[in-house]
Amino acid sequence: MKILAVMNQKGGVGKTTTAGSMAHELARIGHRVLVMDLDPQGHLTDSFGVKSKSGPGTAEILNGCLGVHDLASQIRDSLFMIKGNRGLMGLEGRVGEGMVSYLKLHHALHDINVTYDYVILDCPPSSGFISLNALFASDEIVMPITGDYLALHGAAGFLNILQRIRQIRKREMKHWIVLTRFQPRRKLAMEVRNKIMEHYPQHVLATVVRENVALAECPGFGLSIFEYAAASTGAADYSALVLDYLHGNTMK
Amino acid sequence: MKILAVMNQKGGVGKTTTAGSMAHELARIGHRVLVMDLDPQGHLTDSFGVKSKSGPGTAEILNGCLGVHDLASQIRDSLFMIKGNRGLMGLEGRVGEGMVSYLKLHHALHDINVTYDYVILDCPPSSGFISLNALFASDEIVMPITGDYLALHGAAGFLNILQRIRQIRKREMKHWIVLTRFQPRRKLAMEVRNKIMEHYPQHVLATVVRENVALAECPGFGLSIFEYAAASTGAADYSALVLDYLHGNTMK
Ligand SMILES: Nc1ncnc2c1ncn2[C@@H]1O[C@H](COP(=O)(O)OP(=O)(O)OP(=O)(O)O)[C@@H](O)[C@H]1O
Ligand SMILES: Nc1ncnc2c1ncn2[C@@H]1O[C@H](COP(=O)(O)OP(=O)(O)OP(=O)(O)O)[C@@H](O)[C@H]1O
Ligand SMILES: [Mg+2]
Ligand SMILES: [Mg+2]
Repeated sequence: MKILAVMNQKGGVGKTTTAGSMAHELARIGHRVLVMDLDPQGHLTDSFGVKSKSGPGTAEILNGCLGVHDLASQIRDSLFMIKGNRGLMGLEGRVGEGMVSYLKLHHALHDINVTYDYVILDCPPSSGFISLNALFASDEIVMPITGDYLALHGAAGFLNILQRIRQIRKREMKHWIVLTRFQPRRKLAMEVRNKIMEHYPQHVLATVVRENVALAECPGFGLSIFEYAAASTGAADYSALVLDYLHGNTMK
Repeated sequence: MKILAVMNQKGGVGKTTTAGSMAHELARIGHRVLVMDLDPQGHLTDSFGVKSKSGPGTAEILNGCLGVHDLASQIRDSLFMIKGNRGLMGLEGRVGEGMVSYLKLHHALHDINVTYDYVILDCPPSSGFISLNALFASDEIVMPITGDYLALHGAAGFLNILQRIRQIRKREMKHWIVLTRFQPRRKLAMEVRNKIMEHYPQHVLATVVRENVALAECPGFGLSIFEYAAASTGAADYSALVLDYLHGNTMK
């Protein structure tokens, strides 16, 4: 089983879109996938058409009340979800209780080893209790970045946090960078891409996800990009991205 | 003096771009403006070319150590800034200490009444200690929204939080909605705009800020849109937006 956290402190870079699309594509090609919505906004839950955010969800996992098996429900063939719920809002603030509180998710996921091939975590745009739990629970990090100056500028800061967590955990955690909402005709986007390739060549997945309005429309219908517009560039890019991820194809 | 918080829990909707552009435009037309970077990423600080995020900044205001007069420094004609600094990262988590801790910013801004015409707060994409301080300190809220389903979907949730704060504070707080990164040729964007006008007609400022790559480029040079590309649609839209704000011109 591999636990993958999709995270970046910068807001609006395509974390939810990437988590949902990768999770569904991995399930479509036959893997058994659990996706967890850790964002208090619950946008991944909305994106799959799961209507209600009341009742137990990932907040109960993070505060240790319930286990994964109690809450995972099937949303598509071979794809299961634990929804984001209102309780997450209050949790964001629980920093400062020390290391034990950052390991809640790690322990919850520890004993479900045999059930899923992949667990994918959609994270909020912050660096509090929820994101720290995701960092301590995951094997790998996928970091979406848009072709903007501010998104690039924030990347180094985030990767520093990741390095510190690696040292504390004394274990290697691969990280992958995905260029999202990419507009190849924009000079700025190409500049950001070149900078990222220069600094992190062995981490940037080869496929670039292009800007495609279908990716912004599909959450409104509660459908993944593969269900909403299977012939779109969004669907093509995310399925190619998953193959790159599985084979470790980077820009190097 | 008016205190304006630019906030939205949804990430990447143009909070920093709107806070910086409105602040500079208000200063350019003659008002005395203080802008405060409350985002742990410190992107507003970067956007104005203020290089260093070490040393005291807004974190010291929020934890009550220093006053506004100690930290405000002039960055442009009639525009002053208190920079975001690393200490903000640890503060995000301080929820749960009760009402007193949410009033820190309110008290810090209370006794500077005569110095500035406007104080503009750039907020992080979350709803923790920092955002609550901004909600309790401000007179008005500006909420940027992009023409996407997820950004629209999050709006109602955020406005509920705002309504609760109004009740606690027993005072009226105007809120303005600004459509940002708008692409008029996108059907989805027009649908979102129509929905917003239907639900909040008297709150949506008349000017829509169009997608304009110069707005994504200028932070890389530490320049505001007016300095970087005065003839761009970004500069035109933000200066029209400020006039709408000053005169209360909504889509109604
Ligand atoms: N490749 C793309 N093309 C067009 N629109 C996209 C693309 N990827 C994401 N979007 C849209 O951009 C917006 C931001 O994406 P998303 O919500 O996935 O980002 P996020 O990083 O999860 O945001 P947050 O920081 O708020 O959690 C959404 O409205 C989404 O539908
Ligand atoms: N009208 C616009 N046209 C083109 N690009 C824009 C526009 N407004 C903002 N941007 C770019 O979009 C990205 C997101 O904007 P910004 O960082 O201001 O959003 P934010 O809401 O402050 O994000 P966060 O939630 O991370 O704080 C930035 O790279 C910015 O330069
Ligand atoms: Mg998200
Ligand atoms: Mg910002």
